[in-house]
Amino acid sequence: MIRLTNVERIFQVGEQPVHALDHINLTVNAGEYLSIMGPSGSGKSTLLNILGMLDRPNSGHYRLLGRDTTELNDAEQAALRRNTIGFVFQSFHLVPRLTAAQNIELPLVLAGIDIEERTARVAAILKSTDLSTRSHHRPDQLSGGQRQRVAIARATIMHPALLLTDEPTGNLDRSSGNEIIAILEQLNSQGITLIIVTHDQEIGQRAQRQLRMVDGRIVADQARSPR
Amino acid sequence: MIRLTNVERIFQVGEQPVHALDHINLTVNAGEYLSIMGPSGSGKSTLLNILGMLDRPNSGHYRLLGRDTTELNDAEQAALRRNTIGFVFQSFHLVPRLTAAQNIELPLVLAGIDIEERTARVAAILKSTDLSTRSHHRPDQLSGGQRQRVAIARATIMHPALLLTDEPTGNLDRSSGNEIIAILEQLNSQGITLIIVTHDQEIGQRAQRQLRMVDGRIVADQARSPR
Ligand SMILES: Nc1ncnc2c1ncn2[C@@H]1O[C@H](COP(=O)(O)OP(=O)(O)OP(=O)(O)O)[C@@H](O)[C@H]1O
Ligand SMILES: Nc1ncnc2c1ncn2[C@@H]1O[C@H](COP(=O)(O)OP(=O)(O)OP(=O)(O)O)[C@@H](O)[C@H]1O
Ligand SMILES: [Mg+2]
Ligand SMILES: [Mg+2]
Repeated sequence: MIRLTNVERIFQVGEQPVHALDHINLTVNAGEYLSIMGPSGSGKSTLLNILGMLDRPNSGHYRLLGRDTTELNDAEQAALRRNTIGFVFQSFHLVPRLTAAQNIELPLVLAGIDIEERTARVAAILKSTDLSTRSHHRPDQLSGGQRQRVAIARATIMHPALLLTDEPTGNLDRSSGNEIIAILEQLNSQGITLIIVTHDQEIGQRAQRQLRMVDGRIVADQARSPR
Repeated sequence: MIRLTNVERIFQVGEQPVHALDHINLTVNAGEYLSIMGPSGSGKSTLLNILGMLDRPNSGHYRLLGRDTTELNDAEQAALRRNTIGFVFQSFHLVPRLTAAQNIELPLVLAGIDIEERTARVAAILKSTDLSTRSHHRPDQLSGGQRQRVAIARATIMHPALLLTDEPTGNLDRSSGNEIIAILEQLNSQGITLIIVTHDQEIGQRAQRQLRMVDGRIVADQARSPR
């Protein structure tokens, strides 16, 4: 499903190069459930952005579902991303002028799904993320945790083959956080490949496979301890 | 230092009123160290915004350092806020075009402090928040946790009498989070009144006094269990 080979990502700030990703090699099979943990600034979001085709490596290759993404043009990348990947951003990136329901509906609109089906699916996901009473609110009329749940609903409503989530419970209390993780794990049990970047040890340790990053490298890659 | 009397905050969305704060009564003495916890959407950020004079109650009163804030005009409120309060926002609100160092320096510039002293103080706080190598980066060139630390540095650099922090460790790993809390507790030991809104039980339970909110009300107000 995913194969990163010798991936490097270097940012230039003035004269200083920042090695955000340093020779990353990673294979992920379809249906796996991974967590990625590590200190602030270790490269977790950068890695997720490359996996989500929101950024390109400076060198190395990224094969997604067997295709070398570096050989696709922008339009092909956009199509692959839209059809395959759901992304929950660390800072949400909701559309400010749309309501919660409209933000969540957006991927369905882009996929050409008819209004009856869209309405039903949005209503169902508003219910499962406990947002039904906030569907008409715009992002600036929502709490931090409510915005986070809108971002999660939007990313999951199309049941994408690959779900990339960056700190999906960072603004949630333990109980709402567990509800969200339950939703994500349910999708994984249906075959969706799930990657969770998190600072929360309790959440990270639920994953079948747990990666640790430090200074742009993967320094550990372990199976979950037996329950 | 702080006295909230019968404070209500009602948002109107279409025809639906949202009772974000419901008859809040709260007294906080100078130098206290409080945590505020509670489910997503329970009113924590709204309460903090009122305390920070970023929002006004619909009814009730807020006395800060003996002055009724509802009787101050906008200019007086802005002056009181600038001189008294440091605020760490749940979504950071950094200035996009300024570097990390310039963002942190901003309160010192507004206070008319000379450039030599500003440079020294910014350098010291960059060191204590582990941001020295990122001082020239703009917010979009920083990781989520690095932005959070810039927001904390900016809020604390003036040693304000009242420090209001909304989820200050939400984007940080356990170890960076503990470093930040150590900085905040050190300021409190010097007399600064400290209020931390958090979803993290481990962090919330360090406070001398722990409030719990549900549906816009304070439902618990307890002293820390003996260590
Ligand atoms: N656009 C950019 N330009 C320059 N440097 C960048 C840029 N984006 C990220 N960086 C740097 O690359 C490093 C990795 O950033 P990244 O956002 O991947 O970290 P992270 O592991 O997600 O951290 P956090 O846990 O704080 O969210 C950081 O040190 C950051 O300062
Ligand atoms: N500008 C607004 N207009 C309408 N409703 C709002 C507005 N701001 C907040 N709300 C609503 O008021 C309630 C309290 O919001 P608040 O941001 O204080 O919650 P919170 O406790 O900080 O939540 P979280 O833990 O998710 O950050 C929420 O239900 C939210 O939807
Ligand atoms: Mg990150
Ligand atoms: Mg909040």
